[in-house]
Amino acid sequence: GYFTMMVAGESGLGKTTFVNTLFQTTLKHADPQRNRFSPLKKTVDVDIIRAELEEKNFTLRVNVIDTPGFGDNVNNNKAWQPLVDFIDDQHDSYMRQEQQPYRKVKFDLRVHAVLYFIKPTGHGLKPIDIETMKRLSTRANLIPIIAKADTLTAPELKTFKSRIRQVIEAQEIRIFTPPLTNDIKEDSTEAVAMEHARQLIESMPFAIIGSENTYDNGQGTNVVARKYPWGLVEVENDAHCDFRKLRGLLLRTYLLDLITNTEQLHYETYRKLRLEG
Amino acid sequence: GYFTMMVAGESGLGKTTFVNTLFQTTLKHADPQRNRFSPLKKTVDVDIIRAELEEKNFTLRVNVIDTPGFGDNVNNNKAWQPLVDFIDDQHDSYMRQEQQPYRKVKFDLRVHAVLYFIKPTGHGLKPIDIETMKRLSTRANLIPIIAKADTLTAPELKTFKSRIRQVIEAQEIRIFTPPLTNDIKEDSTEAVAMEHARQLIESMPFAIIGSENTYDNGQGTNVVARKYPWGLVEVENDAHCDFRKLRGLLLRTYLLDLITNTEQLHYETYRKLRLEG
Ligand SMILES: Nc1nc2c(ncn2[C@@H]2O[C@H](COP(=O)(O)OP(=O)(O)O)[C@@H](O)[C@H]2O)c(=O)[nH]1
Ligand SMILES: Nc1nc2c(ncn2[C@@H]2O[C@H](COP(=O)(O)OP(=O)(O)O)[C@@H](O)[C@H]2O)c(=O)[nH]1
Repeated sequence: GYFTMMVAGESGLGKTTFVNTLFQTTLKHADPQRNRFSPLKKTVDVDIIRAELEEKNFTLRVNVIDTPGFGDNVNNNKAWQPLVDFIDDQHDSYMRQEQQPYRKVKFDLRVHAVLYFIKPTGHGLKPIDIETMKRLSTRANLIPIIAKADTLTAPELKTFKSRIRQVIEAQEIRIFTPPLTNDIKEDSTEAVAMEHARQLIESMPFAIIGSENTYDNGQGTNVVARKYPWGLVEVENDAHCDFRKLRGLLLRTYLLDLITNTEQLHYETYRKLRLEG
Repeated sequence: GYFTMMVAGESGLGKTTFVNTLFQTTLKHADPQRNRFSPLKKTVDVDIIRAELEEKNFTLRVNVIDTPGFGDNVNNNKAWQPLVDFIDDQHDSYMRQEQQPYRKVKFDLRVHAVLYFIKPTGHGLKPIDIETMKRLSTRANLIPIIAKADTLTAPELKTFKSRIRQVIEAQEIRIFTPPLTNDIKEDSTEAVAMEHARQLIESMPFAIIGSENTYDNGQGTNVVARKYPWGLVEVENDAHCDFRKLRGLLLRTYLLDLITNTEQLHYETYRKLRLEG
């Protein structure tokens, strides 16, 4: 099957670049297929990008749902509606296919993770962010992202992360957190996993920087980076941003948790709501 | 009298920091007075900051009108209304004071320059930017600013500036440009002034970076800068941004043009419209 992620947020926050960076740093052969299409009813304007990524020894098939135009209008009332409709539509489509004779599901675009890109203002969350994240969080695994994190100095980023966390907590927005208590045994591999999960949780929301370019880092190595007159911002440098943490979470360490959570928690919640009327 | 400028744009674009940077790099003694007040009717929520700046040998008294909350809502229909009302109110107040016996004007907060801060998305202008700039441009000297320009690499900035200029031209938004044809004589001082004006026009919209902090630039000099893990962004470095160009334009070279243009063009336009009904 495929791993399906949605990138959501205002235009100009580097969502497309992030997706390309993810593929570029992971894609080993095939060119990603980029298509704009609405597989079901045309209520939703989304771009769906399919790609095959090499993660260590296996091929990961990935769908990325891009959401152009979100939050760009003067009046953004219900700007979240197309995103929410898309997510619900996929659960709906899966449900219908399951209900067919022989229960043969041919088409599964259920969203396993929603990356919500937050403007790096340095202040706090805007009303549209809160409203949108609330509605996304009840339907899919929500992972808030600080976009264009190279806009923030280290102390600004620290403050901004803690402010966002405060609002998320106060507004009771559920975000995806690496499960800390799966089959904890008393051996060291589990302790390492726990420590890794704890570090990920401490870094949230992840500060993301993306780039489609590589440069010599001054020591003869080519690195994925943004080149400024005052310095080189390295995407895969943990001292510069959390790109590697997020990539690992999404495509490796918690890939199965994201899928299982979607099929078991979010899909079942949707099915119940639909069957109850 | 005072020089009055307004800073307009979404929150989190560094407007307050810019004002502090302007004062910090120019203020020689007194602490700026910061007050929130509505001198006339309470239709408008603005902050008015008064300061005395030392520009070479004279003291420049400056008012800065800050516009908190602009564009922050989910629905930003008519978000420009308070800004537009404020500007009109000042012309109105001046008109009424002029009409008093003895024509004694005690209070003049007419806005000599509006700095409109544009989000550095790298894409183009959003509808709210276009709508707001259109309405500001017919009432006051409009100077569009690219906010937080350290978000953009050199090639991105070049593209972004040219895209903004295209939209400004296509939408016929009048922006303040240094007059090129005042008393042109055939001597070299005028040629130098022409060249300076031409360079300013070529840099527009000005790419601005602000900071309330200073750091050692590695060569023993303290500079106003933003300190990132990957380098030091210097506010007063023309290779990093256009802060010095804008500061010179506003507080020195075109200060009188901005004031005269406001009193002669914008005020007279307002008076005519009011007297015609
Ligand atoms: N400062 C900064 N700019 C970025 C980053 N990622 C992308 N950009 C730039 O932001 C602009 C918009 O990026 P894009 O990916 O098209 O944003 P989208 O509209 O959200 O898909 C482009 O000029 C990118 O080069 C980043 O991490 N930091
Ligand atoms: N990247 C960047 N950040 C800035 C700049 N100027 C200010 N900031 C930061 O942006 C945040 C918001 O700045 P502020 O001046 O309060 O913005 P305002 O809401 O428009 O008044 C603060 O964390 C500032 O330190 C700048 O030029 N570049």
